[in-house]
Amino acid sequence: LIQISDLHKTYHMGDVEVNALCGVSFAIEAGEHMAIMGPSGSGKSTLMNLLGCLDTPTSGAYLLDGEDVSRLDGDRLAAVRNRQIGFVFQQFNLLSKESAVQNVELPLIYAGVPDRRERAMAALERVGLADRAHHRPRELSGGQQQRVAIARALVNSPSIVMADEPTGNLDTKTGLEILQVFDELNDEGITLVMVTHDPRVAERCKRVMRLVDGEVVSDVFNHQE
Amino acid sequence: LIQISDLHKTYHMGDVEVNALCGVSFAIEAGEHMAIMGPSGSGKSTLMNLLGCLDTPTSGAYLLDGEDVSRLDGDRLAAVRNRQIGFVFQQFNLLSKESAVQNVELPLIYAGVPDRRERAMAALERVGLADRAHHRPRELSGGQQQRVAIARALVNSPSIVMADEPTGNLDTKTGLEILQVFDELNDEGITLVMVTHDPRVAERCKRVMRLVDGEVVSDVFNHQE
Ligand SMILES: Nc1ncnc2c1ncn2[C@@H]1O[C@H](COP(=O)(O)OP(=O)(O)OP(=O)(O)O)[C@@H](O)[C@H]1O
Ligand SMILES: Nc1ncnc2c1ncn2[C@@H]1O[C@H](COP(=O)(O)OP(=O)(O)OP(=O)(O)O)[C@@H](O)[C@H]1O
Ligand SMILES: [Mg+2]
Ligand SMILES: [Mg+2]
Repeated sequence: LIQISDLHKTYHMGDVEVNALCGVSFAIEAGEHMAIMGPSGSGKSTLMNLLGCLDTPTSGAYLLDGEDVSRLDGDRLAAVRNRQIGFVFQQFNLLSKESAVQNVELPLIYAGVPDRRERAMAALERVGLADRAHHRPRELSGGQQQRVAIARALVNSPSIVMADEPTGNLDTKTGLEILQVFDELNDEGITLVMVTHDPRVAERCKRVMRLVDGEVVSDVFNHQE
Repeated sequence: LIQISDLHKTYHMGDVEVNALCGVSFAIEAGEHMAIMGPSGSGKSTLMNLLGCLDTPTSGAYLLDGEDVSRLDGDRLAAVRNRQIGFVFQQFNLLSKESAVQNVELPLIYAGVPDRRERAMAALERVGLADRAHHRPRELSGGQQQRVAIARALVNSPSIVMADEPTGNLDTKTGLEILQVFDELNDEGITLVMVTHDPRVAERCKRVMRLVDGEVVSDVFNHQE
């Protein structure tokens, strides 16, 4: 489903170059449940932004479902992204002027799907926030905003969900409820890629890849069951 | 140092009322090291915003160093806050157009302190980010932004540091390095109040208070040493 080959990402700030990814290669099969871990600043969000088709690499190839997406322009990239991928941002990226349910409806508007209000409310219900549907982001707690961002990523039943630190702002009990939702999605066949710092999240994933300074240092398949 | 009595905070959204804090009372002595825990949405950030003099309660009293700050207006509140409190926000609240070191210099500008650049660079050094001083927030990873927010809270040597989830975006090793910095501050006599979801953070605090639905359900002093 996903094939990454020798991916590089270099950020340019004036005359300074930051090599955030230095030649990353791996493949992900449909239906996998994978965690990406590593120190702060090691390149996890940079990799997720490339995997989620939110950015293009400096060099290297990315085949998504057999299609080379590494050289697509903005519009084509957005079309691929909206069709197949649900993305949960590390900083949530909710629209501050819209309510929670309006934020969750957004992918359905892009996709031209009917019954948007019912589907968005069902997604909010699933993350435990039906009673906060009409709050705007600044009228929600940090963990509630994070759960709205998760509901928005799920609402259009994508084939792949990519979540960048989805439990960072959640207490243990709420975090476990959200991980339960992710497990159910994976049981339904949805491919899950999750960046996490939390060992309790990683232990539920069947595969854990570690990044250090923009390189893959380990990639372990967990054959416990 | 801090005395809170029957604090209430109600948010009004149109005709909906959200009772975020429902009568919270406790005291904190100078030099304490306290964690505040509780489920997502239980009122922790609301309480921290009141303790940090960023907001005023709907009712109840808050004595800070013997002075009643619960009824101060915006300017007086800001003056108290800048003089005594270093605050680390859950969402960092960095200025997006300024570099990391410029963000850390901000409290020193308010306080009229000289040698701002050297002091700000020393604070960034202490959180391990001297090599990212000229990056703006969007040129930093999530955990790096969090550490800039921590450096900004420390730079003016406040007598109290309040941190809302300071390790949520940090990997275990970087998180421990930051907790080490907090422990050193506490050894120097600085009062620490920290909201956290991470049990590993709470176990280093000598006192753990738990909130559920806007009320204090437990307040345990840890007399292990
Ligand atoms: N400006 C606001 N208007 C209306 N409701 C609000 C506002 N800010 C917070 N709330 C509500 O008040 C409750 C407490 O919010 P608060 O941010 O204090 O929670 P929290 O304990 O910090 O949660 P988290 O761990 O998720 O950050 C939440 O249910 C939230 O929806
Ligand atoms: N737009 C940018 N311009 C310059 N440097 C950047 C930019 N975005 C990220 N970086 C740098 O690239 C490196 C990798 O950043 P990235 O956000 O991928 O890290 P991360 O592994 O997600 O970290 P965290 O766990 O703290 O979120 C960091 O050192 C960061 O400072
Ligand atoms: Mg990141
Ligand atoms: Mg909070």
